[in-house]
Amino acid sequence: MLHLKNVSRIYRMGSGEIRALDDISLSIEAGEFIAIMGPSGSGKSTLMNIIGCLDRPTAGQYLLDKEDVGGLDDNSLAGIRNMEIGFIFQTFNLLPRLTALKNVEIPLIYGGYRRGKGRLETARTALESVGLADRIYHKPNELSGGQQQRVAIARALVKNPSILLADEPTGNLDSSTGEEIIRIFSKLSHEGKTIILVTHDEAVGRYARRIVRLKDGRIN
Amino acid sequence: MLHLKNVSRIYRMGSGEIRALDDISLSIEAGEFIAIMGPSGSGKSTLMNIIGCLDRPTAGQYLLDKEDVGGLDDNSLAGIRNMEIGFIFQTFNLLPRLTALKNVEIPLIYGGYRRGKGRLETARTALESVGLADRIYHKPNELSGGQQQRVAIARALVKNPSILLADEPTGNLDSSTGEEIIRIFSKLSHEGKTIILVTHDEAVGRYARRIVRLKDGRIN
Ligand SMILES: Nc1ncnc2c1ncn2[C@@H]1O[C@H](COP(=O)(O)OP(=O)(O)OP(=O)(O)O)[C@@H](O)[C@H]1O
Ligand SMILES: Nc1ncnc2c1ncn2[C@@H]1O[C@H](COP(=O)(O)OP(=O)(O)OP(=O)(O)O)[C@@H](O)[C@H]1O
Ligand SMILES: [Mg+2]
Ligand SMILES: [Mg+2]
Repeated sequence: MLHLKNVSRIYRMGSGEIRALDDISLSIEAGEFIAIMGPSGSGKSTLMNIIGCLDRPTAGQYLLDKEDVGGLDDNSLAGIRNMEIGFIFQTFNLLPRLTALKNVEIPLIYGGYRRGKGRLETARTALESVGLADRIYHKPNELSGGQQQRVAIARALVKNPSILLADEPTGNLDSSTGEEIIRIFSKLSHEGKTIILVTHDEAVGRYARRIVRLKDGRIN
Repeated sequence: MLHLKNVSRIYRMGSGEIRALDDISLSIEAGEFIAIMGPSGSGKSTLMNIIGCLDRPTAGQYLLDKEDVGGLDDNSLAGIRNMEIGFIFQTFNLLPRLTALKNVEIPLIYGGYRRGKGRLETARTALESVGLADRIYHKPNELSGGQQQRVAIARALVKNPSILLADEPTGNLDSSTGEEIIRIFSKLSHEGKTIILVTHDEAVGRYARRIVRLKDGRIN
């Protein structure tokens, strides 16, 4: 359902260029649980941003459900992201002036869910599922690093997206809390969701059906 | 050299209170290499902020080299931090508009090191030691997550501080890059520096001479 063909992402800097991704070809079926691994700086987040329609390739083609994403304008890209894709960012990207509950409610608001008890309940349930029931009114700076990470996870899950992109979702979590998160992902995978997970943790990578390893912007 | 006696850190919120630290007593000798571990939300970063003079206890006493830190004003606290303590934050806290090189140079500038080749060389060497020689002119948003983490590490090391506080310094690093960082810490420890390291990674914790485990704001 998801095809990258000869995708490159190049940054021009001063006199040189950085090939963050270099001629990547990758196909992912609907419902797969795939882990992307590799050294720091090898291109994992760059690949996730392209898959998640947050960035465009410099060269090559990205087909999502047979649609050539490179040909879409920014509004259509935003539309795809809001409908289909839940994204957990490596650096969380929470809105600092909003509570955890409000941060998680934001995708529902943008998704046109009607204001009211139902919307709040959906957001609260997502936060409960990641163990934050007693932190829902805290702002990000009133939360620990791993709690912020879990708010970002709840926000990505709240609309039950068909594709979940998770960029190092357990990096700030102890092993037991991390396992709870990966169990949530496994359950979603069994329900048919597509899960693409970047991790540095081999133990986490093992939950995936397939591991794609990057090195210097290329698939190893 | 570092004594916490019955230290608590309490946040008042609405109708209740959160005991982020609850009656902690802990002594750390000069030159120790100690790991602080525990579940997400158990109080590790709060403890680090108090040890690093970035926060004050709500109750109890913190003696640093026999000096009662609680009695000092903000300027004196800032003075201690700049002179003695290198701090690697869980969320990096880099200055977004400055290059990696400039970010690492900042403590030298504040420390009164004279402008010139020597100061730049010191900053560059710190970045080389964490494998970022070819990224020194990148700004934080032009760096991967693990590269940002390593800039934060270089910045903490650049003045060769006698106390290094590292809050989850390998959370965004693959195991091989993470080991390089921990080797740097071990080397500093052998040179007599005091290293206090928060980690979720048992493998990293094993490098320390002693592990202190927190749970719900208390030492286990
Ligand atoms: N400003 C604040 N107001 C209210 N509660 C806070 C505040 N800052 C932290 N807390 C709470 O204090 C507790 C301890 O936070 P701390 O950041 O020390 O945890 P931690 O052990 O570092 O967790 P992690 O492993 O997730 O980084 C958490 O439950 C957190 O929600
Ligand atoms: N805006 C940019 N300009 C220039 N170079 C960039 C930019 N963004 C990223 N890079 C470079 O692209 C490379 C890949 O970055 P990416 O964030 O994809 O790595 P990563 O595999 O996610 O690393 P980590 O495990 O450290 O998070 C890095 O070497 C980085 O320095
Ligand atoms: Mg990354
Ligand atoms: Mg923390």
